[in-house]
Amino acid sequence: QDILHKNNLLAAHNRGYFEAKEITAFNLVSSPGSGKTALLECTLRDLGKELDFYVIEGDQQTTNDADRIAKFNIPVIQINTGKGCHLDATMVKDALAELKPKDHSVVFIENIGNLVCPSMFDLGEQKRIVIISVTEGEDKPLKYPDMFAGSQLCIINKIDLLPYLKFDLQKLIEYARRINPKLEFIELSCSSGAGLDQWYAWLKRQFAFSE
Amino acid sequence: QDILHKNNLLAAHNRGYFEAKEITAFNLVSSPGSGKTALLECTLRDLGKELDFYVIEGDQQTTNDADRIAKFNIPVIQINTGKGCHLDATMVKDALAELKPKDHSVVFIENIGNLVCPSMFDLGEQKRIVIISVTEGEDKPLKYPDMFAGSQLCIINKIDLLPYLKFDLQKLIEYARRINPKLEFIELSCSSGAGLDQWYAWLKRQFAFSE
Ligand SMILES: Nc1nc2c(ncn2[C@@H]2O[C@H](COP(=O)(O)OP(=O)(O)OP(=O)(O)O)[C@@H](O)[C@H]2O)c(=O)[nH]1
Ligand SMILES: Nc1nc2c(ncn2[C@@H]2O[C@H](COP(=O)(O)OP(=O)(O)OP(=O)(O)O)[C@@H](O)[C@H]2O)c(=O)[nH]1
Ligand SMILES: [Mg+2]
Ligand SMILES: [Mg+2]
Ligand SMILES: [Zn+2]
Ligand SMILES: [Zn+2]
Repeated sequence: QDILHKNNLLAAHNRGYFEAKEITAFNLVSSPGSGKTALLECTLRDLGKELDFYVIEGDQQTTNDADRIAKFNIPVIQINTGKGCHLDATMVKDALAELKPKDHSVVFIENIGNLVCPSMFDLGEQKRIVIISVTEGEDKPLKYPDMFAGSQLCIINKIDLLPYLKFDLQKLIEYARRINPKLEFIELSCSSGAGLDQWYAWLKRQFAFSE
Repeated sequence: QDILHKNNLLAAHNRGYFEAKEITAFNLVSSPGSGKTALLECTLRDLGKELDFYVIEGDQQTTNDADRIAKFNIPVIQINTGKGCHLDATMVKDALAELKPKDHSVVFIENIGNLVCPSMFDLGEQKRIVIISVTEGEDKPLKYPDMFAGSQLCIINKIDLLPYLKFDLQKLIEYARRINPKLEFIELSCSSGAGLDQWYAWLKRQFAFSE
């Protein structure tokens, strides 16, 4: 409880920092391999020229995800948590001090692949985006409710695989809405490109600054 | 550290309990939706008549998985951890006291869908089985090394989807072996049935009792 309280104070600090610099910050959460990094790769490829992006990557080990982001010549920091199962506000605060993001930029934080623990740690983000892959099954929102309750957007990824799966997309949305009636949804495929335009439109609507 | 130490003592207790009753116990771990419950469903359907099975189910919320298991008329207990991100040895000890498994039976423990935290909590199992889906990407063993280091069998699931994915199966195995050279591998599909015979053969080789 003390840990959570301490984290909330630092998250408030980060939130103030973002507001002062009119930075739009997002916390990307999902199970391992649902497509967080792939979504960032598409976004940086397609919008990288028109906006200032910064990325904070979180993983237990390796710099694999930061390496993939770095290919787009975007400032990126990799945090390795070792045994840690979630990013916390202190790690993000330290990463920002190193990145020194410009005013009016967009900061993406890719959390550890974990549908459980990151839900308890506010990082100071403007919005939390939960990504679920159509391969994971419909009942995940019910089984991992805190993550869906604490997010504002749910991206349903890998829709290119729908023809080969017994997956009920409407049921997934129904379950997620049961947990969080205000949750917004975007269905897309990072690999085929389907739905990416909806994601970019949503992204631009969130900006803390006028473009 | 104190929590881990306390857990290890109770895990030893569970291990002694299993040995006394010649029970073979498995801890099934994976990301959310990789197919832990699906694997149990196939196993109970195909081997349910010839062996005594018991299942301990772990989820943050819902009895969905225990309900799926119960359809096979197998004694099953659902543990709901609420905010908790892993099963621990105490929860398993309490579940066993309720299940009262027979001598020479097989106990499956399905852990919370989480590639991080369950790796730190010995439950007293004979073997830990990590399931990874071909949809998750090849680098998961490197990014979540503790889970692969602490497992003895790696089941690669959903191979029916391989034709539709850019997935390098050999690379996945290479990465996992880098983390754990002794790791055994079985490739299968719970939905198509491919590879299940290898899983059943491996299972029978593990028995703490002669069949
Ligand atoms: N078929 C299909 N595969 C996808 C799609 N998006 C991502 N993938 C694949 O899914 C795997 C995991 O993608 P990542 O981007 O690494 O996922 P992640 O959420 O960043 O994973 P972690 O950071 O390790 O938790 C890779 O093999 C991707 O190629 C998609 O839209 N369709
Ligand atoms: N295509 C395909 N889908 C599968 C396979 N095995 C399981 N699935 C699907 O994957 C989804 C998740 O399966 P589950 O058995 O619920 O996975 P789980 O690991 O028990 O999930 P949690 O307990 O919630 O972490 C479901 O929609 C299954 O139908 C497979 O071999 N191939
Ligand atoms: Mg990633
Ligand atoms: Mg399950
Ligand atoms: Zn945690
Ligand atoms: Zn944990």
